[in-house]
Amino acid sequence: SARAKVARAIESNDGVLMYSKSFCSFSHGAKEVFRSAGVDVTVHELDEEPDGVEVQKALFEETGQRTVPNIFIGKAHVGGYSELMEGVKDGHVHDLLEVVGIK
Amino acid sequence: SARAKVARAIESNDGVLMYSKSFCSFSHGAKEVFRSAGVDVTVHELDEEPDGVEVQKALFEETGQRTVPNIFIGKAHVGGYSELMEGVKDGHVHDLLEVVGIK
Ligand SMILES: N[C@@H](CCC(=O)N[C@@H](CS)C(=O)NCC(=O)O)C(=O)O
Ligand SMILES: N[C@@H](CCC(=O)N[C@@H](CS)C(=O)NCC(=O)O)C(=O)O
Ligand code: FES
Repeated sequence: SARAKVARAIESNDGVLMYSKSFCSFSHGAKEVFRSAGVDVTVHELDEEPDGVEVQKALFEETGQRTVPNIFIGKAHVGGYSELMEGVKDGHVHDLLEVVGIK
Repeated sequence: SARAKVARAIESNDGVLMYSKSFCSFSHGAKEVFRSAGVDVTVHELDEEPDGVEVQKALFEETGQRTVPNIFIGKAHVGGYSELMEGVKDGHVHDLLEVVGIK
């Protein structure tokens, strides 16, 4: 099921995991943050995956967040683009990246 | 045709006209710019209109821009969200709004 797949993806995530949509400027911005920091991201483009709708629903069940981008560092749920930018500014994202051995 | 409809909409536009998608944060941001300035906007949500795909193609033919939001002040093509923000900053949008009798 999509729910099991999402739970496994988060459980086994040892870096940055992002659920995204390929046409979405907020998702693009989030990818850009990590790219310019030289940090690799595992990206799932939900508009390009056959079960994208189910995965987006599973992410809502898992995190309470219905929107993309939906970002995880390790098992920690970061949130969307605004939370990412906030977390970059206040050092929280740096701390999370340290925990998974990045930065 | 969608092309004729778009051409007519721009031709008869005497205020702010925006082609948008209801789920899109960039479109939301563009609407917010005008809302907080107390400026009315005629919004077309392309994901909610039955011929939205055709209209988006017609807008590309009309303006060279494939993306949303797609913003007009009078007959002037402003562009997308980035162009709007740029134009607000440098006063260009204020000038356009003056021409149509807003602000
Ligand atoms: N404040 C959120 C906004 C997220 C948001 O509204 N995302 C939109 C796309 S930009 C969305 O997922 N809309 C519903 C959808 O595409 O299914 C963030 O910073 O990430
Ligand atoms: N730089 C442009 C970005 C516009 C853009 O990429 N828009 C996306 C949605 S955020 C889009 O239209 N993607 C194709 C589509 O939705 O059909 C702007 O500032 O408006
Ligand atoms: S779809 Fe436009 S910003 Fe996400």
